[in-house]
Amino acid sequence: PARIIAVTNQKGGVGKTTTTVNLATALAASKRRVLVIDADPQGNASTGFGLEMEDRQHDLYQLMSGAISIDAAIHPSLVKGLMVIPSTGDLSAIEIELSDYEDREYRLKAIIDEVIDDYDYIFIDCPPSLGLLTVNALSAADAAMVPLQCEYYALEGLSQLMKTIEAVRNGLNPDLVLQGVVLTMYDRRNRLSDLVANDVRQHLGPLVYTTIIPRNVRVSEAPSYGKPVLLYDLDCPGSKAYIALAGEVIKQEGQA
Amino acid sequence: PARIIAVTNQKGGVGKTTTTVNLATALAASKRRVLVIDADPQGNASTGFGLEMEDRQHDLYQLMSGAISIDAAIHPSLVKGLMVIPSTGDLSAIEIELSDYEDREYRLKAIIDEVIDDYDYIFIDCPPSLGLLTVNALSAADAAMVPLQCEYYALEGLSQLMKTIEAVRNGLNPDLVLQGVVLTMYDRRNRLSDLVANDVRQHLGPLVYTTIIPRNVRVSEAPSYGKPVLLYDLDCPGSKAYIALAGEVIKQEGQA
Ligand SMILES: Nc1ncnc2c1ncn2[C@@H]1O[C@H](COP(=O)(O)OP(=O)(O)OP(=O)(O)O)[C@@H](O)[C@H]1O
Ligand SMILES: Nc1ncnc2c1ncn2[C@@H]1O[C@H](COP(=O)(O)OP(=O)(O)OP(=O)(O)O)[C@@H](O)[C@H]1O
Ligand SMILES: [Mg+2]
Ligand SMILES: [Mg+2]
Repeated sequence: PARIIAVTNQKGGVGKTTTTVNLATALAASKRRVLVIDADPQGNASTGFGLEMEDRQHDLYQLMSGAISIDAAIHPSLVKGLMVIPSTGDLSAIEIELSDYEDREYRLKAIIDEVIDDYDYIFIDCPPSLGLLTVNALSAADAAMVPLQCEYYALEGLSQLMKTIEAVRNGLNPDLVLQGVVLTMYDRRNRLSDLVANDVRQHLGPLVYTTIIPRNVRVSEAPSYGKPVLLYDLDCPGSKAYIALAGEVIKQEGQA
Repeated sequence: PARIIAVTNQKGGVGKTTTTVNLATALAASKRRVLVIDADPQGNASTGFGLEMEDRQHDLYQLMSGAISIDAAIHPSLVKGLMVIPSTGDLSAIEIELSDYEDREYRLKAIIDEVIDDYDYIFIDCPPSLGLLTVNALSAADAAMVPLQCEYYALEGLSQLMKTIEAVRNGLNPDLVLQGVVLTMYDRRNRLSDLVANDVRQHLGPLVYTTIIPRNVRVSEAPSYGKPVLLYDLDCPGSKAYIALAGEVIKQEGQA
C-alpha cells in the first residue's frame, strides 16, 4: 500500500505547497506512482500542476461531502505517473458541513483507503492552520513532513506543531510518525538562515533532511506557468535540491 | 474614536505580522496612540514587540473567553505610545469555546468598544485562514488592510479574499471598507515582482498603496531581537518603506 504523507505546518508561506508539488514530481520521475491531494482551499497545489478552474469541477470538496466517487475526483497531471485530487475555494465550506458528522476527522482516511494500493506515495498538501482539514490529513497519514522556512518566526511555530502531531498520535492516529523536517528558502546572504538551520539540527538531529532547499527565483516562477520547477527548469538549484530530497525519501523506504 | 484596521490575507507568509508590527510602530513614532491585537495563535506579533512568554500570562484567549478584563490584557511595549494585547497557542482553543455563543462573531468588537476612545489606531493581526478569529477581526474593523506578497500564488488568493470581505460587508459588518493593499517582499531580481505589482495596480488602482515594501533581510532579522525593524535598523530600506507607508495612512485620515 501507499506511504501517506501529510505536508503540514501552521506557519504560513513556509513552502508546503512548493515541497508537495516538487517532491511528488521528483518521486514520479523516479518511477513511483504518486497521488497528490490538495487539501487547501487556496488550491495552490492544483495550480502548481497546471489544473485550470474548469479541470476542477470534481474536487476534494465534492468528494469529502459525498457528492462524487473518488474515480471522478482523481485527475491526470502533466507529470507522467502523477495524479491529483484538486481543490477550489469551495473546500472552505467542508469544516461546517462535517461539523455534525460522527467520524468527521476520519473522512479523508476513509476516502484514501479506497485507492491505497494504487499508489506508492500519497501526498496531502495542508493549509496553514490546525483546523479540521489538517486534522483529517494527520489522521489519514502514515507520517507528517514539515517544511520549515529558515526564518525566525517560522522557528517559533515548530514546537506548537510538534505538540499537535503528538496529540494526534496520542488520539486519532497512534501510528503517525515524523517523515522529516525540510529546511526551505535557505538564503546564504541571510545570516538567520544558518542560525535557524543549526538550531533545528541541534534539536531534531536526524529528523532533519540533509538536503536544504535554497531560495531560488525559478522555484517561485514555475507556478505562473502551471508547472513544477522540475519541468520548468530542470537545471536550476531548486530542481536539483528537490531531486536530492527525493533521493533521501527513497532511502527511507527500506527502513521500517 | 480609533480607526480599527484588520490586517488580513488567508495566504500564508505574505507579511501580515511584519506589516502590523512595523506600520503600527511608524504611526506611534508619528505621535498616534496605537493598540496592536495579536489575533493569531502563533503569537508572532507579540514576539515582534519583544513580549516573552511570561509577559503573556494575560492574553487575548483569556480576554475573549471572559477570564480577565481588558485592562489586564493590555501590555506596554518597547515602543512609546504603543500597547499590545498578546497571544499564545492557547488562542487556537477559542474557536471551539465560542462555537455555542449567540454573538460569537462579535466577541472581539464588544471587547474593542470598551477602549475605542483611548487610541487613534487599533490594528488586528490575523492568522492565515478565514476562520472565526479572522471573522471576528473583520466584524470589529472599520477597514481591512491586505498585505500582498509579489508572488504568483499570493495573487491567486486575492479574489477569494475580496469575496470574503464583501461577504462580511453584506452581513456582519456593513461599514467594512478596504483600507488598502500593501505590496510586500518586492524583489527587483525577481521578474514576477513587477508582473504581480502591475497586475494588482491594474485591477485595484488607487486601492493599492504607492509605497512598495522591498524584500530586505534586516526586516526578517528584527524579530529575532524582539524589535520592530524601525528600532532594529532605522536606516534600512525596510524601515524607510514602512515609514513612507505610515505617511500614506496618515494622509488617508483626512478623507471621509
Ligand atoms: N525555494 C524557494 N525559492 C524561492 N521561492 C520559493 C521557494 N519555495 C517557495 N517559494 C515561494 O514562496 C511562497 C510561499 O511558498 P508556498 O506557497 O509553497 O508556501 P506554503 O507553506 O504552501 O504557503 P501557505 O501557508 O499559504 O499554504 C510562494 O510564492 C512560493 O513560490
Ligand atoms: N520585507 C520583507 N523582507 C524580508 N523578509 C520579510 C519581509 N516581510 C516579511 N518578511 C519575512 O517573511 C516571513 C513571513 O512574513 P510574516 O510572518 O510577517 O507573514 P504573515 O503573513 O504574517 O505569515 P502568517 O501567514 O504565518 O501569519 C517572516 O519570516 C518575515 O520575517
Ligand atoms: Mg500552500
Ligand atoms: Mg502572521
